[in-house]
Amino acid sequence: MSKIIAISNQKGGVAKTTTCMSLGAGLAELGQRVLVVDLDSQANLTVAAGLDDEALAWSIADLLAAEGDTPAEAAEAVICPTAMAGLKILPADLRLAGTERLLYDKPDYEFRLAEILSRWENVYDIILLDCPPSLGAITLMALTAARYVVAPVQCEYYAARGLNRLLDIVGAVKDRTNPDLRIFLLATLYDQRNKICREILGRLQTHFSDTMLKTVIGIDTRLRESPIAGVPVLLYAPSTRASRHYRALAQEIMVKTADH
Amino acid sequence: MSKIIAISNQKGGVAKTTTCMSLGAGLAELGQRVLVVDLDSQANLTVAAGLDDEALAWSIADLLAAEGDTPAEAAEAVICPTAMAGLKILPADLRLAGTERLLYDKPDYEFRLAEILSRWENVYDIILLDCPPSLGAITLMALTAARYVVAPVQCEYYAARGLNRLLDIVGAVKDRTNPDLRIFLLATLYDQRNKICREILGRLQTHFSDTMLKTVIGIDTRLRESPIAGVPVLLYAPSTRASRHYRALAQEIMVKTADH
Ligand SMILES: Nc1ncnc2c1ncn2[C@@H]1O[C@H](COP(=O)(O)OP(=O)(O)OP(=O)(O)O)[C@@H](O)[C@H]1O
Ligand SMILES: Nc1ncnc2c1ncn2[C@@H]1O[C@H](COP(=O)(O)OP(=O)(O)OP(=O)(O)O)[C@@H](O)[C@H]1O
Ligand SMILES: [Mg+2]
Ligand SMILES: [Mg+2]
Repeated sequence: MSKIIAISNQKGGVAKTTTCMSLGAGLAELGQRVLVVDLDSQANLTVAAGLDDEALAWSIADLLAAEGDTPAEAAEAVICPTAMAGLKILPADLRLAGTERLLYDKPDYEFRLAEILSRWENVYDIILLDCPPSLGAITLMALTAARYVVAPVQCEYYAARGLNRLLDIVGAVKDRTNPDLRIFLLATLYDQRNKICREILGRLQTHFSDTMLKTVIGIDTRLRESPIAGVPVLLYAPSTRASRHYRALAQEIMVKTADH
Repeated sequence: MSKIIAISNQKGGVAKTTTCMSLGAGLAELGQRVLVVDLDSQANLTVAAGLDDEALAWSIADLLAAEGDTPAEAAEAVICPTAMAGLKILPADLRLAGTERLLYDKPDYEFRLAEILSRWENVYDIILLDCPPSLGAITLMALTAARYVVAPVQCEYYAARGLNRLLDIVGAVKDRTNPDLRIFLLATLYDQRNKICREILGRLQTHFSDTMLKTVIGIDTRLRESPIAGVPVLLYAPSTRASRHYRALAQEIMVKTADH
């Protein structure tokens, strides 16, 4: 039974894609069989994995659009390897942009992704979902399919303020479609030289002490370089600060989700 | 006749809201009568203007939801002052999240915002539209209402790669609903000590030489502080680097849109 973890926050640019790829790589290094799924029509995760989002034979858009079961041909071909053994990707492309609008018209669309992913539940130990910066139909599907959600939070004013909104949505999903959903908060892009950053982290750790992860991901310019190379930062720069922090995160996630 | 400028980029966290507020303040300082409009259900612009998005009597969601003309009562009360004379705001709140889904069912929804804003076309010289990090119905409305679009671009890989997508959408809007639309690119969050930043800026200036604005907005931590105070950075820290850069941007925008 795969452990499904959604990486979600409606605030833009808080390191959702970076965390999905880096945490995925950290978990693969620990011997887990990992699938990362790109649910953003920007296809940043797909690009970060070294793929060309304009040249894919199949993508998540095909699976979501198909009526009923996923065609066997698509299911076999849609998953791509990455530069890291044990880490696979289910890519996205531009066609995903039109999917959200179609989903609204389907009854119980929230369960669609869970159905699609169930095909691989004995193939992968962990499935990570990279969500777009919004709380629309695609994110609701991800939160319905997931057992856990990791919300990257940049230590800045808008991101911290937007947390209550995200917590409300998670609460609504728990009430309506997924009672077991649990949320963790992850401080990202942390710059300890910045006074605001330090203050906001302190406040987050006090207010959200039971959901805040201990691992804090520091600023590291190697994370801007690794997507250009199309490989996870753990391979691109194995001993850089970000690689250490995301390895620590992988360990913490294994412990925190052990009750699965 | 108001000059309408949309601030849009589907990539998250590239300083759309920061640019909308700071450019608005810069244009107000030049004596323009300015209205900034919050079109993001995160309501970051509303918060940056010192308002409480959970305590608004009216918001943009009311205007968009109303059938036909805006009720006179709402139109009079929905626009709020900011800390800066000559700068007003049309705020957003959480209810905007449900609007996008309703819009899709209305024929010609793209023109709805232009109709609403026409009520104030002799009141304001410039109207700036802060868009959410997506290319859905709300952004399409903004691009249809606008005469110009300023796209903030962070000098990082995903943002630069996503530009072609944004340019395609602007092209599609020009073909379908708004032939006069013109786009400008603005480099934001620029860190000249970072090698990737310098490389990507150089490439943007070469590839997009006719649309790239000369003004580059440098990194400045005062921009993280001013939203907490609820005032534009030009008031919060008048001589800081960001204030100088956004004043220069206001001058450049006045020149570049003089043909209006
Ligand atoms: N710890 C870090 N240090 C330095 N740069 C980082 C770090 N984490 C992420 N970044 C950079 O910040 C930018 C935003 O990150 P990313 O694209 O992962 O955010 P996102 O939340 O997925 O954005 P979106 O809302 O558009 O999906 C990227 O350029 C990324 O390389
Ligand atoms: N020049 C700058 N220097 C330092 N920080 C900045 C600068 N511009 C913006 N920021 C900070 O970066 C963060 C993201 O900016 P902002 O929220 O304006 O982006 P956005 O594109 O509107 O995000 P979203 O996609 O969520 O709407 C904010 O914390 C803001 O204060
Ligand atoms: Mg992303
Ligand atoms: Mg914004």
